[in-house]
Amino acid sequence: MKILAVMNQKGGVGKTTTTLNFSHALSQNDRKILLIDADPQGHLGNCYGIADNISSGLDEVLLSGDAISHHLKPVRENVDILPAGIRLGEMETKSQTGANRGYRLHDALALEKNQTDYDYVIIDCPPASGLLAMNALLAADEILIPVTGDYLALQGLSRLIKVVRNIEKRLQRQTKKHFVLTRFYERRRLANQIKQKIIQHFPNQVLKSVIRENVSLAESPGFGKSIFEYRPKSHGAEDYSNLAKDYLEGNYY
Amino acid sequence: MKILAVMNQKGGVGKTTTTLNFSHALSQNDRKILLIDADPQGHLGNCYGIADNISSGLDEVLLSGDAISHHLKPVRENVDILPAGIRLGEMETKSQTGANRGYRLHDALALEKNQTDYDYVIIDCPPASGLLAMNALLAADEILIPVTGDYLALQGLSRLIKVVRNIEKRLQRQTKKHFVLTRFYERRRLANQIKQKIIQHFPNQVLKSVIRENVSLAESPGFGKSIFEYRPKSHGAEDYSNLAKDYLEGNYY
Ligand SMILES: Nc1ncnc2c1ncn2[C@@H]1O[C@H](COP(=O)(O)OP(=O)(O)OP(=O)(O)O)[C@@H](O)[C@H]1O
Ligand SMILES: Nc1ncnc2c1ncn2[C@@H]1O[C@H](COP(=O)(O)OP(=O)(O)OP(=O)(O)O)[C@@H](O)[C@H]1O
Ligand SMILES: [Mg+2]
Ligand SMILES: [Mg+2]
Repeated sequence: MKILAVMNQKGGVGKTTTTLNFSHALSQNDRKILLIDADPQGHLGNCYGIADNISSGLDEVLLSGDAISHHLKPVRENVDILPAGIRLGEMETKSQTGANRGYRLHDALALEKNQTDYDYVIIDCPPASGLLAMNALLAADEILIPVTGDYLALQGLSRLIKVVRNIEKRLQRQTKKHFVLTRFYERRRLANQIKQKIIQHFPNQVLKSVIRENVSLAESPGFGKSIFEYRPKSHGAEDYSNLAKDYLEGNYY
Repeated sequence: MKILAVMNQKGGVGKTTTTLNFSHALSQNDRKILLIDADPQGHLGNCYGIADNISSGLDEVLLSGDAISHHLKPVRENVDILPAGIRLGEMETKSQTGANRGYRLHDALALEKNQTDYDYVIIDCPPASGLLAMNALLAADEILIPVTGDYLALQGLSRLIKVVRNIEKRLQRQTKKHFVLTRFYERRRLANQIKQKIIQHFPNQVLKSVIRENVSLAESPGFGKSIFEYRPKSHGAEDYSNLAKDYLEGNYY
């Protein structure tokens, strides 16, 4: 069971869109996936037609210690989701105490491991670097970092890397990092400059497939579908399919 | 002194880009502007070349009770900025107590009012609905809500409106709301559908000028410039100039 956190505290870089479509691409190879919506705004759940105000999910796992299996919702043949749950915001706004408050997700997944046969657990993170992001980071074996090709994204990236390295140094743990360029405009000089900068800074860590800006990717959640179900011949479907392939085969710049 | 909060808890909808360029357009009419970076990620400061790790600013105002004037940085002839400051994240992560913790910015600005002659105070908010957003909301006379033309943005918008109405009802206060469509693709059916939905839901509140997707808007922060300084003939400059005009003249759909 491999645990991936899709993480970037910068807003709107395609974390949710990547979680939705990358996992769907992975699940097409007979793999069993558990999705975890770690964003109190519940957008990943929204993509599967789960309204944020009526569900319980990760909130009860982290706040009340419930088992993950208690709150799962099957959404596809081999994809289950643990929705955010309406109370998840309390992890960030209400004071959580205890030395292990960063490990609650880690521990809940360790219990789950014994009872289920997921190949991948993929965690959609919020645009923040608080206790929820911490839980995702400490639960994860690997992190997938979507980055857009613009200046403020670069600022956000350097900040993210500092935070992650800090935590990893303090807690003496390492996660494998993968970068994916998202919302990519192939003809923009800025996007290509940013792409080169990231490749220089993170050799052998930037996945070869970039995800191009493609309106179908913005449309599919409105139909409760992944890009493959909504528009399988689109650039969006092609790119996420290639991304999954590159990830599995280890194709980096 | 009119106080505007640029607010939307959805990530990457153009809050910072709007704060930067809309205020610059306003300042061109001889108006004196105070910008407040209420996002611990400090992106607005980044747009003015202020590195996040060396400044103190709003953090000291909210956490230590310092006066705003103590931490201002003049960035243009009639534009000052109160940067986020390196400790601002503590407002969200460390438990803040006291019945008035939501009013700290409101009170700091009330003090400032007596000593300065700003025409506008514009607050860039983070992609979160925590204590910082609360402080911005309770300090503001008006809120400017950037919205992108896609499905997840609509989900985020309905959530934002619920949160804001809740707070306003509880605290018996009303802010005037303005919506602006950002990162707008004029030819996308989805964008136009979302635009129509928002206009239907919020008649007389959606500013007539939409901000089109324009790479110059993504590039200008990298040069420490507003769009007017970087590329005054671009669509981005045209749109933000028109937006300021619509705001001042009250032009809505
Ligand atoms: N490659 C793409 N092409 C077109 N639209 C995209 C693409 N990737 C994402 N989008 C759209 O851009 C918006 C932001 O993407 P998304 O919500 O996935 O980012 P996020 O990082 O999860 O945001 P947040 O920080 O708010 O959680 C969404 O409306 C999404 O549908
Ligand atoms: N109209 C536009 N055209 C092109 N690029 C844009 C436009 N508006 C914003 N951008 C770019 O999109 C990215 C997201 O915008 P911005 O950072 O202003 O959004 P935000 O809502 O402040 O994000 P966050 O939630 O992370 O604070 C930035 O890199 C910005 O330069
Ligand atoms: Mg998201
Ligand atoms: Mg911002």
